[in-house]
Amino acid sequence: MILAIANQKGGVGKTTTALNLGAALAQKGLKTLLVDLDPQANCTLSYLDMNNVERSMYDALVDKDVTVKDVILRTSILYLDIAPSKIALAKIEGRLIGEMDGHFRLKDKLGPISELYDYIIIDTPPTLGLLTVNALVAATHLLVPIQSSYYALEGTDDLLETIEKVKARPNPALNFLGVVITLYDRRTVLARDIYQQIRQVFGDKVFKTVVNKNVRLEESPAYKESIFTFSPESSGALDYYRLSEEVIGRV
Amino acid sequence: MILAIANQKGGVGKTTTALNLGAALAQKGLKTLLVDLDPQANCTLSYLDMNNVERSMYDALVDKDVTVKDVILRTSILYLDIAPSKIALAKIEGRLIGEMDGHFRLKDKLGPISELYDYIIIDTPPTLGLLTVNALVAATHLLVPIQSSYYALEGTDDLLETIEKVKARPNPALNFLGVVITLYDRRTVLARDIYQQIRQVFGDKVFKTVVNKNVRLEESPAYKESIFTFSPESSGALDYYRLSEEVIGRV
Ligand SMILES: Nc1ncnc2c1ncn2[C@@H]1O[C@H](COP(=O)(O)OP(=O)(O)OP(=O)(O)O)[C@@H](O)[C@H]1O
Ligand SMILES: Nc1ncnc2c1ncn2[C@@H]1O[C@H](COP(=O)(O)OP(=O)(O)OP(=O)(O)O)[C@@H](O)[C@H]1O
Ligand SMILES: [Mg+2]
Ligand SMILES: [Mg+2]
Repeated sequence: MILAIANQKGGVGKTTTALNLGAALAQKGLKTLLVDLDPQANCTLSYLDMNNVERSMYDALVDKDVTVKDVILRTSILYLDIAPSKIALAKIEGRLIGEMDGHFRLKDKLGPISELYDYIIIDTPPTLGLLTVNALVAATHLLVPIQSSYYALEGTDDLLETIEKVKARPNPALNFLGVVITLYDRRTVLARDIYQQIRQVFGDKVFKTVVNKNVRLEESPAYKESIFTFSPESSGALDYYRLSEEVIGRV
Repeated sequence: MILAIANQKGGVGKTTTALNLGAALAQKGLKTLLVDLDPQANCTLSYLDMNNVERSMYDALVDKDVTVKDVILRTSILYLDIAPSKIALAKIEGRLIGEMDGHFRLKDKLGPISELYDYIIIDTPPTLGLLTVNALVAATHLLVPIQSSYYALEGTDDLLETIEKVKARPNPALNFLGVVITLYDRRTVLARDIYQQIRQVFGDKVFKTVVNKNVRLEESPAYKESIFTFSPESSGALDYYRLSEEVIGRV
């Protein structure tokens, strides 16, 4: 399956979810590829040394002679590979915007390698532009992290509208897998109210697993490790393990 | 002074800083106006009941017969007013993009009321588009919140580039007041490393005051209160009080 992780709001846990959900699946022996579609390359720099990244998804998307397989690198985690980003990706709108197949470029390029992996997870930038649309058009499934905060539901209308446009024509088969609530603070009453608000809007689409605030999740990228090796006993590890079980269950 | 709070990354504490810095200044008896330039209206909904908001900054910016004074509302905090946002602001690029004075619209509209306030604080959306550029062109001073995280400095180049373009022609007088580090987690070694990295890039521009992670800052908007009435003994209140002293000192 090809799972896009999207939400145009910044800092809601897209990258943290891509990194650790990817690691959880790889740990189960499922061959997993992380595709970093964010020019900020947070996913990439969380597992790789950027000095070792030569060609990136930018080259794979704009150069017809470069395949995604050409840019894929191993991570230090068995069964987890990554198709890295580089800041050049920021220029891609200018390169693809006129083209008829601009929204299908990622889908076309992922075609040849989709059989090589059990799971392909796409991390997206905090925008609803060409890169995110490419992810939504290429994906079989979509996961939306929503931050547990007073402003949680601001902007979800725009995201849902984009999803509808993608389902209307370029990718009718897109399966909205669900919403995972992130950065949840169990100590507050506010968190419970927000949870209820999100449930009211998204009903059963809300995953049972909630990712609690856990500073270990923030620290592990600095060591280029997943939460599972960095702090296996933490709530972060438990939450992302549970999320991986729930994702597999829903697919 | 007109202080723009900007950083195109999402969730770094722009709104939290606008709300509480504004409240800190108002508490000192300084007449303060919050201008909410974010279509998501997080600043507005943190102090007002959205049902009471009729006209907004959208109307003030597109309608030549509507002044900013026409849309200003009191908050429950003495000396703190707000020029609210509404989702209509999201359409403003389409309305102003062709126009010669599109980047100067806020500056022109703030002109008549700038003498009515000691401080005007502009909250901006997480983009480098027309709204944020309007804020940078209208402002006398700029404050950049940077989240203490492993990815803290990703994207700062783009912001600095935009600031340079604004200083090159439309607003040469823009004073880059400084960088305030937000969402700082004292318990981690990582936070200290990130602090050093940010200091290396921004030197003395980094405020001495660091805003620590404090769940009270996240909760107070739900009660439409500033941190100073909601939780006056909290680290959030202390940090934003100190920041207000430092801002006044630098101006
Ligand atoms: N559950 C959590 N507990 C603690 N920190 C977290 C948690 N989830 C994410 N973070 C931290 O919050 C910040 C934002 O998370 P992340 O980068 O995953 O969000 P994002 O949606 O990918 O952001 P962007 O839109 O900028 O790409 C990061 O510093 C990350 O380490
Ligand atoms: N020091 C802090 N401690 C705890 N929570 C905080 C702190 N600062 C901000 N937050 C919370 O983090 C989230 C993001 O903060 P905020 O909305 O101020 O950022 P922003 O830069 O305005 O985001 P956006 O770009 O989406 O407008 C909010 O839920 C806010 O309450
Ligand atoms: Mg990210
Ligand atoms: Mg904001």
